[in-house]
Amino acid sequence: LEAVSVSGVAIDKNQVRISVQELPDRPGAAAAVFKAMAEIGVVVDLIVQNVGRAGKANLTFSVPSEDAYRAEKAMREAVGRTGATVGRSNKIAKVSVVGVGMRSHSGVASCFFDALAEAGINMLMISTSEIKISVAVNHEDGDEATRVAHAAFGLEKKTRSRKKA
Amino acid sequence: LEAVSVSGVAIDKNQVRISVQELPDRPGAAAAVFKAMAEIGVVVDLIVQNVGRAGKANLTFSVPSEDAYRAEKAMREAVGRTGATVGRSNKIAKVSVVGVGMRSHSGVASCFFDALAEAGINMLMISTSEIKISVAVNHEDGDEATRVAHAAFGLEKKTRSRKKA
Ligand SMILES: C[C@@H](O)[C@H](N)C(=O)O
Ligand SMILES: C[C@@H](O)[C@H](N)C(=O)O
Repeated sequence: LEAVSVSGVAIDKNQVRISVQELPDRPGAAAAVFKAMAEIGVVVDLIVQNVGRAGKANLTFSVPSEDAYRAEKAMREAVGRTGATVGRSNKIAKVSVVGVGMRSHSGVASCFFDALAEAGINMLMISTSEIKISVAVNHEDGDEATRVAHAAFGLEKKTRSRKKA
Repeated sequence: LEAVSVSGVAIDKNQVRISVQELPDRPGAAAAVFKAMAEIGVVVDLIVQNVGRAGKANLTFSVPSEDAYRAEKAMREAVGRTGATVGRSNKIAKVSVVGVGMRSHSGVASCFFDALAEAGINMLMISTSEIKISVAVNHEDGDEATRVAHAAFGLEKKTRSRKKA
């Protein structure tokens, strides 16, 4: 295994997740969702969609808590005619482990997810990029998730709390 | 809308996606998946999991094409007893638009997804980070998706093809 090279843990506790279920899995469906968000000027942070089944896919994204109400309302209008449903939005905490040269996510993921599992914290969503693994957990698990992530990677408190301006 | 600030488009055509369906949505389930990958030294690139339903969640990740067979085999062993199923792995192309200061994904997402929709390209998976929006498309759509993304953001050919060493 490559030496795990995580340099810090970041937490964002100001996000609400909005899930759109049973979106038609055809070109243009997701574009309509984000056009609606762009039109009302809502900043979208996390976007996660997994492979669909039987022609339908679920798409979840997160917005700042203060925009949740108007984002949910705009979503219901945007997808109304497609048959998709917009779930109730829920506050989440997004906890990310960051590290340059995380060439292989499997070692870091295994260590991070194990630490959350030991603490009994369930992951709601997972999303990765070259230098980061982000997970959404229930809002009330955010601080504990950050603490166990620090311990798992031997980091002293390097949390960057993202209070968006 | 903020000025859309995309600086480049990257494509990785050497990835295969492996989907684990009906994974128990409880702490430890995802950790077992990546422990299995870490133990056989397979480099995992994209990891996507959306919110589960009825206590089950679907988790998809991508590995280099040359590791697909042994990764799929290790996955079947790792999740066998949990009742989850491992789908057939499929070659994908991961196309990412990259730009610093993409404070709001909604404007970039709307533009990128619209361009794919116009070209009739279906998105299989979506994953984001602060500076990037990545989508998985069918392998044969990779080049066209890259071309339309360049055109949508007014970029000359800046593709960084990621032939992993
Ligand atoms: C579900 C959604 O992503 C659809 N596949 C699209 O391309 O818009
Ligand atoms: C589905 C999987 O992510 C599970 N929720 C876990 O925490 O491991």
